[in-house]
Amino acid sequence: TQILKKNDELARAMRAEFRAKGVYVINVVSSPGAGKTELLTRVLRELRARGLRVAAVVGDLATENDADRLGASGAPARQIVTGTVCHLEADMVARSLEGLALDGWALGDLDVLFIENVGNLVCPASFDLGEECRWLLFPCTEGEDKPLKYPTLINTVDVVVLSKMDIAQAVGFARTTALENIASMRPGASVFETSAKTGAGVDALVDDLVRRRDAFR
Amino acid sequence: TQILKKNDELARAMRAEFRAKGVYVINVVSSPGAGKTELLTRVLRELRARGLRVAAVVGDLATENDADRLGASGAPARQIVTGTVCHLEADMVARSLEGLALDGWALGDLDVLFIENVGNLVCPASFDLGEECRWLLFPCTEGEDKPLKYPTLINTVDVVVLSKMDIAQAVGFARTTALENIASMRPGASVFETSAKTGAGVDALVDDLVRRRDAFR
Ligand SMILES: Nc1nc2c(ncn2[C@@H]2O[C@H](COP(=O)(O)OP(=O)(O)OP(=O)(O)O)[C@@H](O)[C@H]2O)c(=O)[nH]1
Ligand SMILES: Nc1nc2c(ncn2[C@@H]2O[C@H](COP(=O)(O)OP(=O)(O)OP(=O)(O)O)[C@@H](O)[C@H]2O)c(=O)[nH]1
Ligand SMILES: [Mg+2]
Ligand SMILES: [Mg+2]
Ligand SMILES: [Zn+2]
Ligand SMILES: [Zn+2]
Repeated sequence: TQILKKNDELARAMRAEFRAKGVYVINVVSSPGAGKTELLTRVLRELRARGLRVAAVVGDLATENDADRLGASGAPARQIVTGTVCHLEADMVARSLEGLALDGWALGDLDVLFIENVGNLVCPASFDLGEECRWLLFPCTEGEDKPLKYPTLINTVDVVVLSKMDIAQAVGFARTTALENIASMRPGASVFETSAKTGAGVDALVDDLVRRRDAFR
Repeated sequence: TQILKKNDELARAMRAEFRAKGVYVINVVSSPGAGKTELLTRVLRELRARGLRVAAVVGDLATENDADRLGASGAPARQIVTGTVCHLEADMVARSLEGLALDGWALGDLDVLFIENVGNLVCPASFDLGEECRWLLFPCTEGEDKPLKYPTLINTVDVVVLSKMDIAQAVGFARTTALENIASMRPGASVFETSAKTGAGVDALVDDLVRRRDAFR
């Protein structure tokens, strides 16, 4: 459709600019409440501790809660309030980055930029935001079948993160089945298991990010 | 838009037919993995035990898993595979009911029909399916802020169900905050707390359904 075409053209221009400025951009998608903000707050802290300059923009239909929570990491974070739109589009991100620049954070000042998408396992698959890498979170609390039910989205991602794994036992999560379902739908994806509560698995995920960024520069 | 207008006209005609045939129809919405199928399987069993004739149709982008699971209750259940559409529309439900009739279950044979919608907290708000009542599930595993983040959807529902409450303590769920958020966004909603694992709260939810159905007939 016309909307996707216009979005893709802008996303391509943004990707070129991100690359020119050396900013590695990650688009993080999941269903609502999968643990994106909790995990990203830890990841932002860890990257800052490693000396990297990081920032985040986050989309929701309503509230500014998530930007406040992400900002607690010390990294600049801006909220995009989408109103009724259930996904982020490239022009929303472009406008938010202008706002970040007004706060004194130009792209050239950043090493890594996270885009936390609206909680939704469908539309975000079709909207390129100029990112270099896509993370998809599946929380152990949602069952093992989501990779099978949302084939379009999983086919667009590079990294799959099993989140909230500190309670996997409490919810009777069938980890092997989940891993098999991910492998059958997206054989090439790297899979990480994390807990934002305990920090387990976060270092390995950040190591992978740093490796991918080194290859990108 | 034209799509919504056409959908609403069909939904109105379906509602008239449901009423004429005395079938009480409930549209169940939530994010992906909130526990709709697990809870509905228990509710279908309980309604059958009370002598009511029940059936279910369920929508997903892919797989027939949920219809199989719902069918384990003994009630007839049909799957609607939507492909890329992230919500159910009235014509999909109408076609599925024709299929149910071919299986020998005409509307006149039913007291209650459940429609388990596609896991999505946005689009289902705009698509009337001819239902009499809407249930919205918020699992305790998704945090307390979802009622604030998805104002459009919560404003269209009659009943809010806090699901998976057997693990509320394990995930540190702030029950009072969640209840306040629901009350601030949807003051008129009836709120129930259930666990599909232990059965807690299911009887009260079914009692409410039976009361609403009695008022409807
Ligand atoms: N502890 C606990 N887990 C539950 C409960 N209900 C569902 N679950 C788990 O939550 C996961 C998802 O449950 P489903 O019933 O498939 O959720 P759903 O809303 O139908 O999912 P979709 O149809 O894919 O959107 C499964 O792993 C269930 O075992 C509950 O009451 N307590
Ligand atoms: N036990 C446990 N709970 C977690 C973890 N990560 C997040 N949670 C809980 O899950 C709920 C949702 O977490 P968020 O980080 O807000 O999820 P989100 O994906 O950002 O949600 P949206 O932006 O609204 O889509 C909150 O109640 C968190 O406390 C985790 O690693 N372990
Ligand atoms: Mg968030
Ligand atoms: Mg289901
Ligand atoms: Zn959307
Ligand atoms: Zn939709």
